[in-house]
Amino acid sequence: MGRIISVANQKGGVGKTTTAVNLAAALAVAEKRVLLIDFDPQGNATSGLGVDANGHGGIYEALISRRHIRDLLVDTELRCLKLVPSTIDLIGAEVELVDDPERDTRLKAALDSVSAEFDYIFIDCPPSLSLLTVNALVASDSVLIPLQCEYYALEGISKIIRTIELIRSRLNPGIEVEGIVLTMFDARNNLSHQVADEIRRHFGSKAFTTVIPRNVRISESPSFGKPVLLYDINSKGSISYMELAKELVSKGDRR
Amino acid sequence: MGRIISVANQKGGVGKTTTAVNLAAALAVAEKRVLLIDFDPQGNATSGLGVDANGHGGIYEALISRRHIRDLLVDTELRCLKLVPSTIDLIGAEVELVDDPERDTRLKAALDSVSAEFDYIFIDCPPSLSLLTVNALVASDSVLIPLQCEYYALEGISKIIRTIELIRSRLNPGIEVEGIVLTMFDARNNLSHQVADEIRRHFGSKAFTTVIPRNVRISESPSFGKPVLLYDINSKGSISYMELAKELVSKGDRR
Ligand SMILES: Nc1ncnc2c1ncn2[C@@H]1O[C@H](COP(=O)(O)OP(=O)(O)OP(=O)(O)O)[C@@H](O)[C@H]1O
Ligand SMILES: Nc1ncnc2c1ncn2[C@@H]1O[C@H](COP(=O)(O)OP(=O)(O)OP(=O)(O)O)[C@@H](O)[C@H]1O
Ligand SMILES: [Mg+2]
Ligand SMILES: [Mg+2]
Repeated sequence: MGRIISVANQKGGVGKTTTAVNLAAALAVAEKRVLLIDFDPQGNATSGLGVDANGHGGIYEALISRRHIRDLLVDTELRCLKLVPSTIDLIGAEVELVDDPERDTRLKAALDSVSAEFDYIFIDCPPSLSLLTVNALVASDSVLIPLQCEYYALEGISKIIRTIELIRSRLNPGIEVEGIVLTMFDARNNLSHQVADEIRRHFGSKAFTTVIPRNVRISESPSFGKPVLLYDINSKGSISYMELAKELVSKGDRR
Repeated sequence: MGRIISVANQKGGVGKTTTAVNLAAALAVAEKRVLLIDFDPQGNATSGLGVDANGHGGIYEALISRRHIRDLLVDTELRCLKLVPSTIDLIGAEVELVDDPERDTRLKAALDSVSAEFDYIFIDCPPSLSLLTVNALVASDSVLIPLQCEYYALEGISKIIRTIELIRSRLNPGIEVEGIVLTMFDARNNLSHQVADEIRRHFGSKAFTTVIPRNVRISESPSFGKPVLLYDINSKGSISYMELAKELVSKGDRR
């Protein structure tokens, strides 16, 4: 059975999409079968992989019209990586589901039918704790929390942790924190070191050892519709996401 | 009558809170009477100004229990800058208002009673286009759109522009785009120049001339609960936000 991992943090711009796309790509290069769900109406993971979702069904269809996920899979440049894209109608999903008694478990129901076909399923979440993110957390085995090495991001970490605890107590007893990934770390900058120290002090081994540095190749790669390891395999950005993939797999082996 | 300006962009982490806090502070230093509304449940503008909102009422009370804004004002370190803080219960407001026929105009009704007492009222919006942001746009004369000089942020600009047009046609015929502010501009980085050129080509004079550089003092100042001009007045960050304040005021003079 594949492991379903939400990439979530209500703080905006912390590297959720960048981590979901590049970690998924790094695992696919290592021949793991990977599915990425773009669950953000912004559709950044979709364009970050160079996919044009116009005219194609997206995750909205699986959620609202219960279309089978297998009909919505899109190929990417990597043989082992499939995507279910996001389309603009996803913006309306939250209002459309508000009176539905099963509104919290729609995504889980959709993913149950395909999870055996993949080793990993990642869900890229929007920057909020509303119904879409709740759906992702209910469907997941664990949550990967990207954390930008900045003050506002550090301040907000307790909110996503509390939300996970709430989901665990009411809707998904098995959910756990996969880990916190420090992103956009700038070694020349005091603030980065302060945030990293604080996170390691509070969360210990729940913080991944691998740190993602601020790296211009990472921010350039989406404009070419490629994960960073297909854009510049030798960049610090590519290397750090491949390290993160190795660390994630070895965490799984120890489970 | 004070000018009510929403600081909005559904893309996360583009500098909405940083711009709202530092522009409000720069205008207050220039003796303009300024009110900042923290309309994001994350509460970053509240902590960015060093305010502890625990035990104090916030914008949630004005929205849901129709408390008077004047009762919710909090002083800041700047005589001419007042804040209405955000509290965690704001997270529930969207669900609580969903069946209310006046759900779109609650904030406008709350601000009408105080707008004459200020020269500028800024509303710091969350990273989404949901009910809170709609309330802010309905209450506003104009929208200031911070835009991080990155690919995903550029890709998303059409979504906020389209939302403003939708609000103009249905709920607030007078709303206009105050301008697009380029943020976290790094002169050494090609991507920054490409994004800036693209924005100036598309939006012409709707893009502010002032560009906010990536500046470490800006990202350090919230950890001290101060706007950057009270943390390091000589930093490039402070200077750029004071330039932006001057440009905003002179735009107003020409209206
Ligand atoms: N390690 C990095 N080095 C340099 N730039 C980065 C890095 N990680 C992310 N970025 C850039 O920072 C911006 C924010 O990242 P991203 O969009 O992945 O965050 P997000 O959390 O998904 O945002 P949102 O909250 O809007 O969904 C993007 O423009 C991205 O290209
Ligand atoms: N010009 C700048 N130079 C350096 N750092 C900056 C600059 N502007 C903002 N930052 C930092 O970037 C991060 C994102 O900025 P900010 O939180 O203001 O964005 P936002 O759009 O309000 O985010 P959200 O979508 O979560 O509300 C913060 O940690 C902030 O300190
Ligand atoms: Mg994202
Ligand atoms: Mg903000």
